[in-house]
Amino acid sequence: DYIVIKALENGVTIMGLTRGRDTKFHHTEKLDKGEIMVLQFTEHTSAVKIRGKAEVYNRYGTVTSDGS
Amino acid sequence: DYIVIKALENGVTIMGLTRGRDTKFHHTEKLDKGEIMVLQFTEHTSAVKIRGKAEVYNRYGTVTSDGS
Amino acid sequence: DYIVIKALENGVTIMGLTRGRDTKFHHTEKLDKGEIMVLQFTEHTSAVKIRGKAEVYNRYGTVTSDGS
Amino acid sequence: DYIVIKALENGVTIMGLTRGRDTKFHHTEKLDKGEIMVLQFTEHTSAVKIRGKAEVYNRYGTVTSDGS
Amino acid sequence: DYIVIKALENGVTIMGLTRGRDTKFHHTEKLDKGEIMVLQFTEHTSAVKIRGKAEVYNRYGTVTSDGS
Amino acid sequence: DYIVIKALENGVTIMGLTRGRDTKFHHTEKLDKGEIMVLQFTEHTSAVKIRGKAEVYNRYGTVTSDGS
Amino acid sequence: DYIVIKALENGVTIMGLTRGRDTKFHHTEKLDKGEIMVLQFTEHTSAVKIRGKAEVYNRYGTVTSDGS
Amino acid sequence: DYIVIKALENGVTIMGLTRGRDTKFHHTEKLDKGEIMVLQFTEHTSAVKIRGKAEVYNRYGTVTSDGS
Amino acid sequence: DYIVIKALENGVTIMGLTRGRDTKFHHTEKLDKGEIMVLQFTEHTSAVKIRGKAEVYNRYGTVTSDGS
Amino acid sequence: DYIVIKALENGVTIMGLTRGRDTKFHHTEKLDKGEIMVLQFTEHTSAVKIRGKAEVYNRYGTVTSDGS
Amino acid sequence: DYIVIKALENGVTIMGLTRGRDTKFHHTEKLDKGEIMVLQFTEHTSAVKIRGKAEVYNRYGTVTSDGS
Ligand SMILES: N[C@@H](Cc1c[nH]c2ccccc12)C(=O)O
Ligand SMILES: N[C@@H](Cc1c[nH]c2ccccc12)C(=O)O
Ligand SMILES: N[C@@H](Cc1c[nH]c2ccccc12)C(=O)O
Ligand SMILES: N[C@@H](Cc1c[nH]c2ccccc12)C(=O)O
Ligand SMILES: N[C@@H](Cc1c[nH]c2ccccc12)C(=O)O
Ligand SMILES: N[C@@H](Cc1c[nH]c2ccccc12)C(=O)O
Ligand SMILES: N[C@@H](Cc1c[nH]c2ccccc12)C(=O)O
Ligand SMILES: N[C@@H](Cc1c[nH]c2ccccc12)C(=O)O
Ligand SMILES: N[C@@H](Cc1c[nH]c2ccccc12)C(=O)O
Ligand SMILES: N[C@@H](Cc1c[nH]c2ccccc12)C(=O)O
Ligand SMILES: N[C@@H](Cc1c[nH]c2ccccc12)C(=O)O
Repeated sequence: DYIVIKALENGVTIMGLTRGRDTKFHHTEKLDKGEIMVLQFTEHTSAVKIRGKAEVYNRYGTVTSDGS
Repeated sequence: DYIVIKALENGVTIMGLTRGRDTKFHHTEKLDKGEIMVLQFTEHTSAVKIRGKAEVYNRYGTVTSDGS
Repeated sequence: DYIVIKALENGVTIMGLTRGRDTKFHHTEKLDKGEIMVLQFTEHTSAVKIRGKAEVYNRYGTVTSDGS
Repeated sequence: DYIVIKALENGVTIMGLTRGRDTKFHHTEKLDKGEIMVLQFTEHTSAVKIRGKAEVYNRYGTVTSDGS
Repeated sequence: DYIVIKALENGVTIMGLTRGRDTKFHHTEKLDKGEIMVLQFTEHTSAVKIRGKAEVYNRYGTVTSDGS
Repeated sequence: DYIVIKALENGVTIMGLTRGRDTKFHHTEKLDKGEIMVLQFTEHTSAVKIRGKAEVYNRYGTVTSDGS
Repeated sequence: DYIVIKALENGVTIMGLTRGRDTKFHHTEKLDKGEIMVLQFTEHTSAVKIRGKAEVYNRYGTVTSDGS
Repeated sequence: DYIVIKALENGVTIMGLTRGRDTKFHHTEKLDKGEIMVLQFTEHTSAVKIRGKAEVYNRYGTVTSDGS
Repeated sequence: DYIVIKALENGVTIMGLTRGRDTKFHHTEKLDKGEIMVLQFTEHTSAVKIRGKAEVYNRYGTVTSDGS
Repeated sequence: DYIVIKALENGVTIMGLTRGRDTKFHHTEKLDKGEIMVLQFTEHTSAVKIRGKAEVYNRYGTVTSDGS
Repeated sequence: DYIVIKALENGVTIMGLTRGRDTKFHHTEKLDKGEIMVLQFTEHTSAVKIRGKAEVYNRYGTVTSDGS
């Protein structure tokens, strides 16, 4: 299972949260305006947090995160 | 299986409840207005509780939780 | 498989019934008005009972439980 | 696989019948008017009998049992 | 896989036939008017025979058995 | 996988043919008018023959067998 | 996987061809007018040949074989 | 997975090609006008060639082979 | 998974390419006008090349190859 | 899983990229105008690059690559 | 699971991110205008980042990345 994220502004942050007993941020990816990331859930990532203005394409449709 | 949560206000809380014989909160994530979290059910999380004003996108459509 | 419950009043109770030879309540979660719970069936929970006024989103649509 | 039952009157009875060579009632749950039960088929339960006035939401639609 | 049966008269009989080399009736359940039974196919039951006036909800739609 | 048969006359015969190297009739069930049988394919039954006037509900729709 | 055959005349023949290195007829079933056969593909049968006037209901629709 | 072939003329030939390193014809079935064959892909057959005028019903619709 | 090829001219060539580290042609089948071939992907064939005028029925619709 | 490629000009190149830690071209297939290739993803090929004018039929529809 | 990328300008970059505890770029593929890449998620690649003007065809539709 994957989701698709397109940045609508510079400096969108995508944070991967660890799978397992603990919940920590293991990776942060920065996207600049217009860039796309396609990312899966994995053995190491069971949750993802998105900050900044971006379109998040997923199984339930499209959700837009809003920047500050 | 995952759900998508978008915060409609600051300080939305997403609580993960433990899978297993006991039911305790093992993690609480705070979302500020406009932030998105995409989260799976896992070996450690079999229920999720959401407080605050947020949109919860899931298999059955979209449900909006209401803040106090 | 999960269901989504949104409380329409304070003090909605969600009771998990044990999987197995016996059928006992192993956990009760209280929801206040506007809160949402997304919960799976698990190794420990094979039935769920809901009291109070709530919307129960599930595979067959939406069913509303009525408070007293 | 689960079904959803909403009681339309007090004292609705939901009986679980044993899986296996014998067929006996292993558990009876009472529902009062407006209460909802979401219940799975399990290692121990392969048939369910419902008495009283209730809505039974299932894979084939909604069936209403009639009280006496 | 399960089917749903609603009795439209008193004394509807639901007979479970054994899975295996032999075919015998291992259980008969009586339903009174308005009662519902939800029943699976199992390790022990590979055929079901219904007598009396009842609605049988199944994968192919609804079939009504007619009483004598 | 199962099929549903409703007898439209008395004395409808449902014959189970053996799975395996040989093909013999291992069981014959008689249905009287209005009775319903829901039957699976099994380890022992890989073909079914129906004589008499009956409705046979199956994956491809409804087929009516005609009596003599 | 199964197919459904309804004979539209007397003496319809349904031949099972062996699965495996060889291809021989292992069984021939005769159907008289109006009779129905529901038959699976099995460990022993990987092809079926139909002669005579019959309706063959299958995954792709209905095909009618024509008698001589 | 199976396909359904109906011969539209006499002498339609259905050839099974061997699965494996080699590709040889292991069986040829002749169909006369109006006859139907329902055939699977198997451990021994991974390709089928059809000559003569016939309807070939398959997952993608119906294709008609043309005789000489 | 299979595809269906119908030759629209004589001498259509269907080439099977080897699965594995190397990619070589292991078999070439010639089809004359009107002939049909139904062929699977296998342990030995992971790609197929088609020359000549033919209809190629596949999961995504119908594609027509053009002869020289 | 396979894709279908039809060359719209001569000299279309289809390059298979290796599955694994490295990403190298392990095979290049040339297609001339009108030729079709149906190709799977395999143990050895996890990405494919297409140059030249061609139609690429895939799960998401049809995409046309443009020649220089 | 694969995605399809078509470059709408020269020098589109497709970066594969490593599956596992670390998240590093293990491969960068350059696409020139009109070229197509069809790429899977693999044992080694669990996320992909796309820079430059390109169409990204995926399970949720088509998303266009914008060049600088
Ligand atoms: N470490 C947690 C991360 C997580 C996934 N889903 C969640 C929902 C709520 C809170 C935390 C989580 C887990 O793997 O289970
Ligand atoms: N610890 C419980 C958490 C839970 C899941 N679903 C529930 C429904 C009701 C009550 C508790 C639960 C379990 O894993 O089973
Ligand atoms: N302990 C029971 C709980 C249960 C599930 N489904 C039911 C239906 C009816 C009565 C009880 C149940 C079981 O696991 O089987
Ligand atoms: N003990 C029976 C219960 C049952 C399931 N389905 C039935 C149908 C008819 C009669 C009994 C049953 C069994 O597990 O098989
Ligand atoms: N004992 C039989 C019961 C049965 C199932 N399907 C049938 C069809 C016809 C006759 C008998 C049966 C069996 O398990 O196979
Ligand atoms: N004994 C045969 C019964 C059968 C199933 N499908 C058939 C089709 C044709 C003839 C016989 C059969 C078998 O298991 O294979
Ligand atoms: N013995 C052959 C029967 C068969 C199945 N499908 C076919 C197609 C063509 C010719 C023969 C066959 C086999 O199992 O493979
Ligand atoms: N022996 C070949 C037969 C075959 C199947 N599909 C093909 C496509 C092209 C050429 C040959 C084939 C194989 O099993 O793979
Ligand atoms: N031998 C190659 C054949 C192949 C399949 N798909 C391809 C795509 C491109 C190039 C070659 C191929 C393999 O099995 O992987
Ligand atoms: N060797 C890489 C090839 C690859 C597949 N998908 C990709 C996406 C981006 C970059 C490289 C790739 C792998 O198997 O994973
Ligand atoms: N190494 C990470 C890459 C990754 C996949 N999905 C992600 C989401 C967010 C951040 C990183 C990732 C992993 O395999 O899990």
